[in-house]
Amino acid sequence: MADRIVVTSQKGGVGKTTVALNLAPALARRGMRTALVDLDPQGAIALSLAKGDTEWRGVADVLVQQLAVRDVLVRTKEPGLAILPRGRLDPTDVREFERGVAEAGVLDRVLAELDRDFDVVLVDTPSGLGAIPRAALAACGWALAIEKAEALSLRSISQILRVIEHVKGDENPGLELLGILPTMVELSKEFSQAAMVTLWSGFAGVLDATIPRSDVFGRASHLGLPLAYVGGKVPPELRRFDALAGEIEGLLR
Amino acid sequence: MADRIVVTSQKGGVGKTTVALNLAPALARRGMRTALVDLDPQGAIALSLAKGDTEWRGVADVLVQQLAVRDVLVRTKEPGLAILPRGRLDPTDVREFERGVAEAGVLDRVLAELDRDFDVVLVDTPSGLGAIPRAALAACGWALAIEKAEALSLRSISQILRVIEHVKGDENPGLELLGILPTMVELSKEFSQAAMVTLWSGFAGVLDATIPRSDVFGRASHLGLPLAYVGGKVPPELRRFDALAGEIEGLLR
Ligand SMILES: Nc1ncnc2c1ncn2[C@@H]1O[C@H](COP(=O)(O)OP(=O)(O)OP(=O)(O)O)[C@@H](O)[C@H]1O
Ligand SMILES: Nc1ncnc2c1ncn2[C@@H]1O[C@H](COP(=O)(O)OP(=O)(O)OP(=O)(O)O)[C@@H](O)[C@H]1O
Ligand SMILES: [Mg+2]
Ligand SMILES: [Mg+2]
Repeated sequence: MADRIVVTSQKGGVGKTTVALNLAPALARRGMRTALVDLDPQGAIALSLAKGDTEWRGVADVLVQQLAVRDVLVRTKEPGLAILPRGRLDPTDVREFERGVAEAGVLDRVLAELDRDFDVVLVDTPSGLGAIPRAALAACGWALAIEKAEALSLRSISQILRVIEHVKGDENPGLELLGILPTMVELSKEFSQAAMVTLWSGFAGVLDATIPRSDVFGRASHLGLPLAYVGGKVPPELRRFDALAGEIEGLLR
Repeated sequence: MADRIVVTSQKGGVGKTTVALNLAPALARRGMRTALVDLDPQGAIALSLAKGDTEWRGVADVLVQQLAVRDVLVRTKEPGLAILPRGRLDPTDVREFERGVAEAGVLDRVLAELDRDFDVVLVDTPSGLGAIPRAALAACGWALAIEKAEALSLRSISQILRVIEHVKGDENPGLELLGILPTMVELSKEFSQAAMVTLWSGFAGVLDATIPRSDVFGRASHLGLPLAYVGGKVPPELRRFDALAGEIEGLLR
């Protein structure tokens, strides 16, 4: 069975999709066959790759038309990396999509179709602790909590950690916190330093890897590419995702 | 009846709470009796003010214990500004909170309790187009769409605009787009300039006011204060919220 990792945060805009999009190819580069799954109704994985909102079929099509996952899986330029996009979803139907993903057993069946061909399944989710994040935590073995290194994001971290413990005790005894990944870190700024000190001194599971704030992410999303494909000189931030992939591979064993 | 404004975005972390927290006192300073309501299950208004997660009663207590809104309304230092917080909510109960807020007629009854004493009700919401944002759009007359000035956020703007039109046509004919507010604008950076050009050339309703990216927001949230109370020299960003409040007052008339 593949290792299933939920990329999660209560707070919005902390870098979940950016981490998922750049960690997936880094895991594939280490030889782990990786599937990147988008459960966010906004379809941010496809949007990050500058695909049209209805260009790729995906999870929504599997749920609505009973398609097989392999019929909608998107192969990428990176050997060993495939994407299961959100798929075709009218934004007025988000509540139905939430109900579909959250229905008992559905997500487990969808992800199980990836078990044979992949070693790791990385699942991007919408922010918050609503129906979809809860369904993902119930169906996966690992939770990667993303925390922006600033005060407001840190104030809600105990909420997500409490829910992970609750789901582990109540629904999915196999769920473990893979780690807390600090993002948008600005060690030259006092408020960011203070946030890091709070993380390091107050919480277990803070990863060694951190992702710094950098304009390269805005440029990459403007170009619709993961960092590895932005071209030109390799951005130093790419090494951060390689280090993160290495740390995660060690934790999964 | 008070003007009810939903602060909304499909994308997470674009500045909804920061705008709500700083626009509310700016509207009050213009003499509009203003109530700031927090419908986000993470309770970000209270967290931004560095209140403990269970310190303030609020919407959750009104729903669960049938308390009156005036019993939990928090008066602030700013004359004419009151806060209706999220209230006491266990993070494992977010889905029940969503169902409670989204139940037909509930939100309208809660907000109606503010009509007598307030001119404007400003409603902060979680990101996305799920149960709570949809309930808020159905119960309010105005939608203020927050858009971070960068590519990824702009790619999902058509989703929120489509839903506003749908709700107006289907559930709440009184709903109007108050405007699109660009946030975290960095006019010295090419990707941000490109985003602004896309907004100005492609969408109706883009406000004149913009909110620049600035470290003062990280510092303010670290201190747990709206900008107006950070102390010392008045930050220039404060004028942006005064200008925004002026523009909105003109649009409401
Ligand atoms: N390390 C970083 N430095 C600078 N900008 C970043 C960084 N990581 C992400 N960003 C930018 O911040 C924004 C938010 O990132 P992203 O969309 O990945 O967050 P998210 O948690 O997935 O958001 P959502 O709540 O909408 O799902 C994007 O514009 C992205 O380009
Ligand atoms: N103009 C700005 N410049 C710099 N940082 C900002 C600005 N506006 C907001 N921020 C910071 O960005 C982060 C996200 O802002 P905020 O929490 O207001 O967004 P949101 O849309 O309410 O997020 P959520 O999706 O979690 O509800 C916060 O850390 C805030 O301090
Ligand atoms: Mg995302
Ligand atoms: Mg918010």
